Amino acid sequence: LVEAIELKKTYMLGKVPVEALRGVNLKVESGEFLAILGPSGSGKSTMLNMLGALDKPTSGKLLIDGIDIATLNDNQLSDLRRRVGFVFQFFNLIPRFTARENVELVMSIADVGKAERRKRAEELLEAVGLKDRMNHKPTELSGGQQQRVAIARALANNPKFLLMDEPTGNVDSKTAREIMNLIKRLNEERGVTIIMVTHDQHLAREAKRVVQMFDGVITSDVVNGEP
Amino acid sequence: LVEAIELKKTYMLGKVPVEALRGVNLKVESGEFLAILGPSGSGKSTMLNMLGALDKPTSGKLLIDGIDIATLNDNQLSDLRRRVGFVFQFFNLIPRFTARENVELVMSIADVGKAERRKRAEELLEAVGLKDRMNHKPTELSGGQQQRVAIARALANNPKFLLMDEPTGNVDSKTAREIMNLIKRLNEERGVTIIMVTHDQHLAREAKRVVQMFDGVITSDVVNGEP
Ligand SMILES: Nc1ncnc2c1ncn2[C@@H]1O[C@H](COP(=O)(O)OP(=O)(O)OP(=O)(O)O)[C@@H](O)[C@H]1O
Ligand SMILES: Nc1ncnc2c1ncn2[C@@H]1O[C@H](COP(=O)(O)OP(=O)(O)OP(=O)(O)O)[C@@H](O)[C@H]1O
Ligand SMILES: [Mg+2]
Ligand SMILES: [Mg+2]
Repeated sequence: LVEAIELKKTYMLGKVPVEALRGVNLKVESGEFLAILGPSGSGKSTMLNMLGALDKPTSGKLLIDGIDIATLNDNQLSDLRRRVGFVFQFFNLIPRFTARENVELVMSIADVGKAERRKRAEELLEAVGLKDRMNHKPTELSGGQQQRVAIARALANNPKFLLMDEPTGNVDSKTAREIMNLIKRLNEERGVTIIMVTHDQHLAREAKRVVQMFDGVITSDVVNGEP
Repeated sequence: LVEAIELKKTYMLGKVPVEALRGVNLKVESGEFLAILGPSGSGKSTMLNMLGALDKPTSGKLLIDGIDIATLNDNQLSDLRRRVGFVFQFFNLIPRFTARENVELVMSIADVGKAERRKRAEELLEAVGLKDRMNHKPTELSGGQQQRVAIARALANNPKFLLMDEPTGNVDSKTAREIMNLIKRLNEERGVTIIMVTHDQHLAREAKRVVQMFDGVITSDVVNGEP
C-alpha cells in the first residue's frame, strides 16, 4: 500500500531551516492498524501529511500501491487523495456549514446523489453519537463534538486508507472508547488500513503495530503483543 | 473570588433551544485549584466562558469578588477580563503573528514597555519549552507547541485567576507532565487560583478539588484525597 523511503521534510523559516523529518523509512501493508507515538514536535503530523500526499517531501520517495507519487500530475494526485480519509489534528471544519453539510460536502466530489449524500451523512453522524446535533455549525458544537464531525467526514467516501491525527485528543474517556471501537471495527470488519497518531500510550497498545518517533526519525517499530 | 448562582445558558439554534447549562451553583475561593471533568457536550467550556465573563448567562448570577458582573459596564468588564488568564480549548492564536508576538500582544494593553514585553514573552516561552520556536507562526508549529504558546500567553499579565480548557489536550505525556508541574507551581508558590477543564482522570486527581459535570449540571464536587 504505502512505502516511505528516506523521507525528509525541511521547512524554511526565513533563512533558518527546520528539519521536521530527517530520513524516515516506513512500509505499511493493506489492512494494517498502526499507531504513531512521539513527543510534541517530533514530526508525527508532518509524517501523516506526507503519507496522505497532502504535502511534498523535501527529498526521498513515497510509493502508494507501488507508484512514486512524484510522477503523478495534479489530477492523479487529487484522485489519490479522495481514496484517503484524513482526520486533521485541528479538524478544519468549514465554519459556515452545519455538521451534516460538512460531511455531505466531501461526498459531492465523488458523484453521489443529493438524497444519498444526506442519508449517508446522517448515518455517519449517528455512528459517532451526533444524531441530535446535525444542524449545528462548528462554532455551535463543543470541542469533542467537532472532533467527531471530523471523523464522520473522513469516513464519507468509504476510504480504504484512514490517516487520523489524535482522533481522541479532545474527547472524554467514554467518547474515546467509542471512537476506538469504531476504528477497530473499520479495520477488522472492513479491512480499512489505519494510521493513527496519538499521545495516549494505552490507546496505542490497541493498534496492531506501534511506531515511535523522536526528532524527525523513527526510533522503534514493533508489532503489538511482542516484547 | 467567584460565585455562580443558578447559572443557565441556553443557545438558540434557529428556533430550537439548546440548554448548555441548566442551573449551576459553584463557589471558588482565592487560591483554589479545581478540575472540571465531564463527558463531551456536558457544558464544561460553556461554564468556563461564564466564569471568565467572556459570555453572558441566560439567567442566574455571577459574582466576582462579591460584585454582580451584570452591573458592570463594558470598560469595567474588560478590566476584569484582563486580570483573568484564559487558555481556550482551540488556542485562538493569531495566525499572522509569531509565538513571541502572540504573547507580547496581550501585554501591550496592560501598559508594559516594549523591551520589557519582549523579555517577559521570551521568559514565558522558555518556561513552556519553546526557546527555539519563538519566531514561528502558529501554522509553523506543531499542535502541542501551539498549545504551549497559548499557555504562555495566558500567563502574560501575571493573572491571579487562570481558566484552562484542556491545557494538556494536544501534548504528549512528558509535555503534559511539565505543564502540570508549571500549573501546580503557579498555584502553590504564587497563590494563583486555577480552574482546569480536563478529560484526563489522572491529571484531575492532582487538583485540590474535582467537580463533575453532566448534561449542563454539576453532579459532584469533592475535595481531593477524600473518598
Ligand atoms: N453556540 C452554540 N450554539 C448552540 N449550541 C451550542 C453552542 N455552543 C455549545 N453548544 C452546545 O452546548 C453543549 C455544551 O457545549 P460545551 O462546549 O460547553 O461542552 P464541553 O463539555 O466543553 O464538551 P467537550 O468535552 O466536547 O469540549 C453542547 O451540547 C453543544 O452542542
Ligand atoms: N510550516 C512550518 N514551518 C516551520 N516549522 C514547522 C512547520 N510545521 C511544523 N514545523 C516544525 O516541525 C516540527 C514537527 O512538527 P509536527 O507538527 O510534525 O509535530 P508533531 O509530532 O505532530 O507534534 P504535536 O504532538 O505537538 O502535534 C516541529 O518542531 C515544528 O515546529
Ligand atoms: Mg501534531
Ligand atoms: Mg469543551
